[in-house]
Amino acid sequence: MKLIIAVVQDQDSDRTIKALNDAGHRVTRVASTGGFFSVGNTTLLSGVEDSQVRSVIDILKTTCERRTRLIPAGPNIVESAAMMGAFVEVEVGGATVFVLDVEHFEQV
Amino acid sequence: MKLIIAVVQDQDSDRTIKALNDAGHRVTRVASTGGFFSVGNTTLLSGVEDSQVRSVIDILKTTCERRTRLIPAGPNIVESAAMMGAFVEVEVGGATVFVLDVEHFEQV
Amino acid sequence: MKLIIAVVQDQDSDRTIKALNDAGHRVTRVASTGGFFSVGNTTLLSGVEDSQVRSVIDILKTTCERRTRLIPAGPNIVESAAMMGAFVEVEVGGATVFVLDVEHFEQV
Ligand SMILES: Nc1ncnc2c1ncn2[C@@H]1O[C@@H]2COP(=O)(O)O[C@H]3[C@@H](O)[C@H](n4cnc5c(N)ncnc54)O[C@@H]3COP(=O)(O)O[C@H]2[C@H]1O
Ligand SMILES: Nc1ncnc2c1ncn2[C@@H]1O[C@@H]2COP(=O)(O)O[C@H]3[C@@H](O)[C@H](n4cnc5c(N)ncnc54)O[C@@H]3COP(=O)(O)O[C@H]2[C@H]1O
Ligand SMILES: Nc1ncnc2c1ncn2[C@@H]1O[C@@H]2COP(=O)(O)O[C@H]3[C@@H](O)[C@H](n4cnc5c(N)ncnc54)O[C@@H]3COP(=O)(O)O[C@H]2[C@H]1O
Repeated sequence: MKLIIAVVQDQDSDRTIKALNDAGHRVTRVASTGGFFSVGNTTLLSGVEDSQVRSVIDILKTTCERRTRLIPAGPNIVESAAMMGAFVEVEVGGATVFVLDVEHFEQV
Repeated sequence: MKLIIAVVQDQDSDRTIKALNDAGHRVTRVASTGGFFSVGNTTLLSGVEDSQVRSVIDILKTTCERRTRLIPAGPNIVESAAMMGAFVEVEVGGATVFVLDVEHFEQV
Repeated sequence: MKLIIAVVQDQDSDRTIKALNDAGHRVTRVASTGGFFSVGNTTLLSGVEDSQVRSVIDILKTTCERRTRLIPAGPNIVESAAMMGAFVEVEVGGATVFVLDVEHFEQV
């Protein structure tokens, strides 16, 4: 058994959960926030058999899009915006995926 | 040290946390949502010594009840409800428990 | 790759995230609640290269303070407060840190 922890963008979360459920995978969603942009995102927990890990990641690949965000340039993201008027493009991922080994799984 | 991640139903969460704390276990709770029913539930994180894993799971067994939910039958749970008027019983678990190995634990 | 799960006090979370980001670490924050005090706190998830674990923990040491809380003494924390008027000091940690091994990491 593996526990997949995937951070996805809010816009992709409903579609992703539905696709995972339709494929028979179990999923729990947790509201979260990105550290850098302080923008809300979604952390998914999905415990699956070892043989299903690839299937889950393939689904994430199709349901989670990479997007480009314009953020103010400069050492301090917030203050520099007005002054420099310069923005940089930062790519925000489709999904950031961690696969952890589960030593023991049980439903009581 | 092991990290126990347990998804429990909201109705059982207070009683479960109190029982874990009374037994000397440390617990952090995170609000979460089931992927399939989109109903709120609770994800507990509890780091315990290896020898305490069984004690935590035994407590979950006594404080978390399995319940039956009636959900609309049909391929698309939401739309089929009115048409078919048919409901199926789905059992929702007491607790879904993942035990992960902790490589390093520290309180700073 | 390791996944660091750190429970920190709300008062320290913004400063901690900024310091981690400034050092080039990626962080996701999740709102959580302490089981014992039922007071809100913050659970941070940070996936880092093995060689960066120490750096993250050192940052937590400088940004997370241990604080003393006065809680009502007695077997039932809430009811005993008025009667006994007795309070005990409980130290609440800077950060509670779990380091887990990541079997596979991917950004899709
Ligand atoms: N310290 C830093 N220095 C420079 N650039 C930085 C940075 N931290 C983040 N970024 C950039 O900003 C984007 C948004 O990061 P945020 O922390 O808001 O939102 C992140 C975070 O919530 C989560 N995440 C990504 N990698 C993570 C990791 N290793 N551990 C924990 N969470 C991670 O996934 C979200 C999207 O990440 P993604 O990599 O696609 O996109 C990131 C990345 O391109
Ligand atoms: N392997 C796993 N990984 C991550 N989280 C897990 C998990 N197994 C269970 N959970 C979490 O525990 C809740 C209860 O699961 P249970 O299996 O008892 O009860 C489930 C199960 O009987 C059924 N179910 C869930 N997903 C299904 C699917 N893809 N196909 C068919 N039935 C499903 O619906 C009930 C409610 O599911 P819901 O998703 O709303 O809520 C789930 C989910 O939040
Ligand atoms: N092994 C672990 N697994 C999961 N989460 C953990 C953990 N150890 C600590 N935490 C998290 O960190 C918070 C602060 O813990 P700390 O040990 O500094 O400070 C704790 C500790 O001094 C004390 N405490 C907690 N549980 C206790 C228990 N069962 N018996 C006696 N004292 C307890 O009360 C303070 C506040 O606890 P609270 O639960 O509200 O909040 C906890 C909890 O959310």
